[in-house]
Amino acid sequence: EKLIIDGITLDESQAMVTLVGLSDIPGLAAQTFDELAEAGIVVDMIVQSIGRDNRADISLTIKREDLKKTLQVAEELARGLNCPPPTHNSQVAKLSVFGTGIKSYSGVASRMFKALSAAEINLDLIGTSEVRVNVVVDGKQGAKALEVLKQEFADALV
Amino acid sequence: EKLIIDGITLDESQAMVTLVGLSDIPGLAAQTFDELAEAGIVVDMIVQSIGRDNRADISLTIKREDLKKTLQVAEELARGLNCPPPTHNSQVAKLSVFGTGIKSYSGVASRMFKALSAAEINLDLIGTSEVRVNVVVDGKQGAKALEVLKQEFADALV
Ligand SMILES: C[C@@H](O)[C@H](N)C(=O)O
Ligand SMILES: C[C@@H](O)[C@H](N)C(=O)O
Repeated sequence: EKLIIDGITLDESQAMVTLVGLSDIPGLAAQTFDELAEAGIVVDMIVQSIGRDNRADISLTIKREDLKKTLQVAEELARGLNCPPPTHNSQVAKLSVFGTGIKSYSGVASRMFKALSAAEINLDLIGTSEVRVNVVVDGKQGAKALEVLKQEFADALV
Repeated sequence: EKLIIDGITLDESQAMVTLVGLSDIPGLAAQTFDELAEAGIVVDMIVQSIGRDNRADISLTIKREDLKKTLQVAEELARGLNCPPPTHNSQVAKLSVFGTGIKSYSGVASRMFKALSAAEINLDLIGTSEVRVNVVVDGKQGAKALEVLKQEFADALV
C-alpha cells in the first residue's frame, strides 16, 4: 500500500516552556492550565509523558510573544507547588507531517525520525494524533528539518 | 464565543509502554520506531516531553494484543542502549475531546483537566494536536472519565 500524506508544515513562531517535577496526582495539570487560560494564554502543543518517582513534566508550546507572560505564570506555579523552576526555549521549530493516509500506515513516524536523525537533528518533543505527527526541534534547525522531510516524503505528497 | 466540539471518545483497547532514560541525542527515536515498525507494530500515540540531564522518556500506546511483542522490542533496545528497563501498563484508557472548534478556544484543555481532576482521575499522558486533546488514564477509570467529560462538555456537543 502506498502512503499518501496531505502536507508537511514548519511553524517557527513558537516558544516552549516545561513545568518540571509536578506531583503526579490529580489536579496539578488542571491548576496549571486553569492559570494559563485565566492569563489569556493560548497554548498550542501540550505534551506530558508518564511520570517517574511520582513526578511528571509538562511541556507546552505558545506563541513567542506570550513567552514572558507564560513564564511568569509557570514560575509562580512552581514556587507555590515547591517545584524546580520551569525551563524554556525561546525559539523552537514545530514540524508536522499530516494526512488521513497516516492512519493506516505505521511507518510514518519511523521514516520521519530516521530522516531527521540522519541530518543530526535532535527531537525535543514528540506528539502524535491519528492523522498527524508533530515534532519540536531547536529553532535554528527548522528550515533544514523542513527540507529533509520534504525530500523524505516527496513520493507521498499528493 | 461558544465552544463547539465534534465528539468525545473512549478507547479501552490499548496498552502503554514507556522507554525510559534514552540518551537525548539524534537517532534514538529513529532506532526505536524503526525496530517497532520492523516488528509490524502499529503505534497509536507517541509522546515525548523535553529531556532532563540529557535523558528523555518516550511513551507510546499500542493495541493490547501487541503488548508482549512491543515489550520484547523495547527490552532488547533498552539492553542494547544501556537504559533502565521499559515500564508498561497493560490496560489504559484513552480519552479524546475533538473538533475544529477547539482551534480557536483556549480553555478546552483546562476544562477537560479540571473535570477529570475533580473526579480524582490522574492524567498519565497528555498529547494534543490542533483539533484534539488526548489524555491517557488508568484503564479502571475509563468509563468514569468518559461520563465526567460528557457532562462537562454537554453544552458544547453539537
Ligand atoms: C502531572 C499531572 O498531569 C497529574 N498527573 C495530573 O493529573 O494533574
Ligand atoms: C530522545 C530522542 O527523541 C532523541 N532526542 C532523538 O532525537 O532521537
